[in-house]
Amino acid sequence: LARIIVIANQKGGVGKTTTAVNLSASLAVAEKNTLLVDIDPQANASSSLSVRLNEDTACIYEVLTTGVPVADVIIKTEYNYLSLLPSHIRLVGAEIELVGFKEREHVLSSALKPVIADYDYILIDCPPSLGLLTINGLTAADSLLAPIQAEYFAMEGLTQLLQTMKLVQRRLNPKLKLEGILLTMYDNRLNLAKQVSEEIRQYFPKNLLKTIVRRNVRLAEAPSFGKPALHFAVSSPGAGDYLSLAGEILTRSK
Amino acid sequence: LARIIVIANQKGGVGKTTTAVNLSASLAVAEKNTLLVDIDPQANASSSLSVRLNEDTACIYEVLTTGVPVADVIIKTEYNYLSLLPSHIRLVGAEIELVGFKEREHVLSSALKPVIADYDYILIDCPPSLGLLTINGLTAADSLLAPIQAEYFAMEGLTQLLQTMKLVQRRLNPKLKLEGILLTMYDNRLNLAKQVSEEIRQYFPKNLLKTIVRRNVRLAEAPSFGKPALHFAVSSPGAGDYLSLAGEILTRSK
Ligand SMILES: Nc1ncnc2c1ncn2[C@@H]1O[C@H](COP(=O)(O)OP(=O)(O)OP(=O)(O)O)[C@@H](O)[C@H]1O
Ligand SMILES: Nc1ncnc2c1ncn2[C@@H]1O[C@H](COP(=O)(O)OP(=O)(O)OP(=O)(O)O)[C@@H](O)[C@H]1O
Ligand SMILES: [Mg+2]
Ligand SMILES: [Mg+2]
Repeated sequence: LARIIVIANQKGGVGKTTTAVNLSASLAVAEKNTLLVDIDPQANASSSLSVRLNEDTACIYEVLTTGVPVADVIIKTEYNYLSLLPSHIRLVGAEIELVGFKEREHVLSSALKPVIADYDYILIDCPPSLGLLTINGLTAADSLLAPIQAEYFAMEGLTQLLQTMKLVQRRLNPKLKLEGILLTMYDNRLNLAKQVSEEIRQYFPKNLLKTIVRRNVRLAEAPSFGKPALHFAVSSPGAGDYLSLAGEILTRSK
Repeated sequence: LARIIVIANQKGGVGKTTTAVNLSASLAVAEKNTLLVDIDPQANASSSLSVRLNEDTACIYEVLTTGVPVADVIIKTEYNYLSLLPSHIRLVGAEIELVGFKEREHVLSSALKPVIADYDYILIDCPPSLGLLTINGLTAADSLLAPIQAEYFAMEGLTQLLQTMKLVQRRLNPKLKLEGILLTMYDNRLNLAKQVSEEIRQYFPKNLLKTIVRRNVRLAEAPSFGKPALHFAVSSPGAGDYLSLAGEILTRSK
């Protein structure tokens, strides 16, 4: 049965999509059957894997709002063991539409049930907000992986994110736990980065993941070639850090 | 009468708050009476000016949902000519609450009317989404200033943002125009930055602002001291770039 990891943080630009895409690619090369679910209307995870849908092709929007089966929408990517449930900008309208649904927080979780047995890992990339799309991700997940930048606003957002996680645990998804906090875009030449990561280590000693993803321009370049860094610049520090992260996640899962 | 500039981009982490805070501080030192409006539930603009409200103090949430007058909520900051309409995390609930309002896109614009004559500039910091809060910002504004990072996902988001701007122009706010596209966190050592900015210059030749804000750690450090960069590291490149931006905006307004 798949382990479902939701990658969320309402703070924008902290590396959610970069983590979702590169961690799923790394799990796939470790021959774990992996599904990447893109529930961000920006559809950045989809375009990072060269998938750009037009208006007529079904995507996660139809899965959430009109009950199209997930299996009919999943795309097998060019990479072995890596599939994608793609997004499209029309998903922007879903949050307001979902408000009227009876089980509005459980729509994604119910939609994924029929395919959970087909995968080892399912990763969910969320938009930068704590609205219904992210809540659906948290409700469907076994654990939350929270990327943060070692910068000032990170700490403020983290407390709010963890409070939301606890709320979802209590009322919607008791199995949800914290997979860990991931430091991204880390530049060890900056005092700010050292100070903030020290503060996080103090407040959340057991939750900081060992792997730190360093700032590396290859990670920012890879999406313009529509590939994960592993298949664009395999020997880059960025690709290496995400391979280490996959190793850490795989070892924890045992 | 105040010129109202909305600072928006649904892409996360592109420097919206950093631009809103530092541009307003720069306009204030040029002795322009400036109001910074924070309509992001993350309240990063508020905390950047050392303002952290508790549950009992009225903020923009009450202005939008229960009609508390803006004048009763505005805080004069410690900096001459700079006032703040603060936010708080409880604003998260506003988007769903506003859905039921008759003039739901015009709530901010109506609320600001009584104070427009008191200021030269009103800047609005938006959350990373194109939901009702950002739409309210676009509907209230004379112009849109769109910060973007010179990275791959920037181009995808920009097209969507400009389409939303046109939609708002047609249906909600005919006076809205594009103030300009601002390159932020620019690192001229990276090819990626040069390539993306070249692409933007090609597609939007007349809309790229002359000022480019360079990546500068002082801009990321200043919020942890609760000050704009101008009052934290006045001789830093970051503070300088935002002063230049203010100069460019002031000259255009003539
Ligand atoms: N370790 C890294 N080194 C260098 N650049 C990075 C790194 N991680 C992410 N980036 C770049 O930083 C930007 C923000 O990352 P990304 O888009 O993954 O964040 P996000 O949290 O998904 O953003 P959003 O909140 O908009 O969904 C992107 O341009 C990305 O390419
Ligand atoms: N020119 C710059 N140089 C260095 N760091 C910067 C610069 N501009 C912004 N930052 C830092 O980058 C991060 C993102 O910037 P900021 O929070 O202003 O973006 P935002 O678009 O408001 O994010 P959100 O989408 O979450 O509202 C912050 O930690 C900020 O301090
Ligand atoms: Mg993303
Ligand atoms: Mg912001």
